[in-house]
Amino acid sequence: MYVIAIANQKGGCGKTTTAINLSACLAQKKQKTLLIDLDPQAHATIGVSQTVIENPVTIVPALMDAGLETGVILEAIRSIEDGFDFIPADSQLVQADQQLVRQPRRHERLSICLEEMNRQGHHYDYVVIDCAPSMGILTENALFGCHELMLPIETSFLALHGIAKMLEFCQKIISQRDQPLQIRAVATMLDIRKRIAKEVLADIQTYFGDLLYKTAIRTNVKLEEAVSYGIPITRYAKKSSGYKDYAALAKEVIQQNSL
Amino acid sequence: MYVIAIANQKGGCGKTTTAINLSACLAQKKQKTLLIDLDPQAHATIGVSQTVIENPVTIVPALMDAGLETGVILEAIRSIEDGFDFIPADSQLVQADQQLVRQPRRHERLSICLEEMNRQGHHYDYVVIDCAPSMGILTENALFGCHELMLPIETSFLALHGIAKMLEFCQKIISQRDQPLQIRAVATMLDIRKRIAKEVLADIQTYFGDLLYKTAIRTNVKLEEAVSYGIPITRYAKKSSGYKDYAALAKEVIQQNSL
Ligand SMILES: Nc1ncnc2c1ncn2[C@@H]1O[C@H](COP(=O)(O)OP(=O)(O)OP(=O)(O)O)[C@@H](O)[C@H]1O
Ligand SMILES: Nc1ncnc2c1ncn2[C@@H]1O[C@H](COP(=O)(O)OP(=O)(O)OP(=O)(O)O)[C@@H](O)[C@H]1O
Ligand SMILES: [Mg+2]
Ligand SMILES: [Mg+2]
Repeated sequence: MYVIAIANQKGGCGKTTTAINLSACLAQKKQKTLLIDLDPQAHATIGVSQTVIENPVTIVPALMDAGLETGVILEAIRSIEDGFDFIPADSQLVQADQQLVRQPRRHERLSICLEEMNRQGHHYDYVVIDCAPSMGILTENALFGCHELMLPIETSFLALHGIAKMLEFCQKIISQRDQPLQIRAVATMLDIRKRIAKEVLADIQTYFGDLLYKTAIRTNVKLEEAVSYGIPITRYAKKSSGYKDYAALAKEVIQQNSL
Repeated sequence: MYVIAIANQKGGCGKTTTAINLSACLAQKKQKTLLIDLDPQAHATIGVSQTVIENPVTIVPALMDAGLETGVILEAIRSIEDGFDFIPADSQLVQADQQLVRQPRRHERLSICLEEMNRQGHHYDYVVIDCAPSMGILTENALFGCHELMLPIETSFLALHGIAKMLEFCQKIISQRDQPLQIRAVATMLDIRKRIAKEVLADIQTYFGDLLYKTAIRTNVKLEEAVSYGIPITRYAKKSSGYKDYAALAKEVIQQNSL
């Protein structure tokens, strides 16, 4: 089980779009994949819920009960397609954030849930977590419980500006993990017609070096439309550049992990 | 002196681009305008500082000393062009945010500074405040001290999604003001080629009704380039749609205030 946290405190840099479509492409490549929505805004939930889910069981009960009750997390798992499951979020996640403040080992709850899930026989090749644009307790949970932090970096001026602050926040959690955290970055929203895009992409490449995925995700209106229909790009627009790019990213992720 | 706070906790929805270019267009229309950067990220500062400012005096000393020392705020005012001044930010603003927590009347500091500025003979027609994408103490200061909250709303799917939460945060401050707060919205990043844009714009119009400015800001790469050069659009690209749109917005703002 390889757990990827998609996080960046920068708003609107492509976290949700990446979480949904990377997961969908991994599943399409026969990797059993679980997408976890860890954002009270629940945008990933909207993006995969073609029909509205009434009162979903979210990850909240599992996070609050982590370590106490067995199998609570299983009640939250829903199927999107073959080999592609997800755990929804809703605004209740805000309460979890507030209540977890006083709990012991408050940033370990998610990893306890994931271990529990494994023990109960639910084995995934990949778990992909969509995080909120904030460095709160929920994001701490994702960073503590993952193998890799994938930072989506919007290919626009000042894209790298908040990164030092983000990495500083990660350091705090990294020091508490007993396994090192693999940090990687993926350039998103690349609009090659923009003259400024080339320079920004070069800056991102310089900053991250080998940690930057070779695949850059180009701007493609199909990606925004797909979310509005609640369907991953794999089903919404198979000929789009959005699909090609996320398929290429999934391929790179798989190759990295077979090294 | 008409004070406009440009705020929205949504990241990357056009706050800074609007703050800079609305200010520049107001100044161009002979309105003496002060732009205040209230974001520790200091993106507005970057966007108007053609040459890098070394160790600028920011609004921090004035906020910390508000009510104690006269005229401290004046040391922070710098000139961009004729009739267009600004007060820079830098990462030190984060300390202000933390230290202000324990101060009495912590959300009134900015309005005290602005009154002080008036008493010292610095009279502006407009003060425009660029806020960070967070609902912290600095943003509370902007909301307490302004006449109008201008919400930039990105014209994309889920644009209105966080708005209820933002308005809830405003309510808290509104209840402490003795003057009502004028809330308005402006549609930003409108890409008319996107089929989804029409529906989203209609949703925004329905939601805000008369509170929505008639002017919508279209996507225009010149706006991003201008920030990268540290020059307002009024000087960078006079023929661009970005310039036309912000000039039209400035005209609307002036008309609203002469009613
Ligand atoms: N490659 C792309 N091409 C076109 N539109 C995109 C692309 N990536 C993301 N978008 C659109 O940009 C907006 C922001 O993307 P997204 O929601 O994925 O960002 P986010 O980082 O999850 O935002 P938040 O910080 O609010 O969680 C959405 O409207 C989305 O549909
Ligand atoms: N109308 C537009 N056309 C093209 N690019 C735009 C437009 N408005 C903003 N941008 C670009 O989009 C990005 C985000 O805009 P901006 O910085 O103004 O948003 P913001 O709300 O201030 O972000 P933050 O939440 O980080 O403070 C910037 O790269 C900016 O240059
Ligand atoms: Mg998101
Ligand atoms: Mg900004």
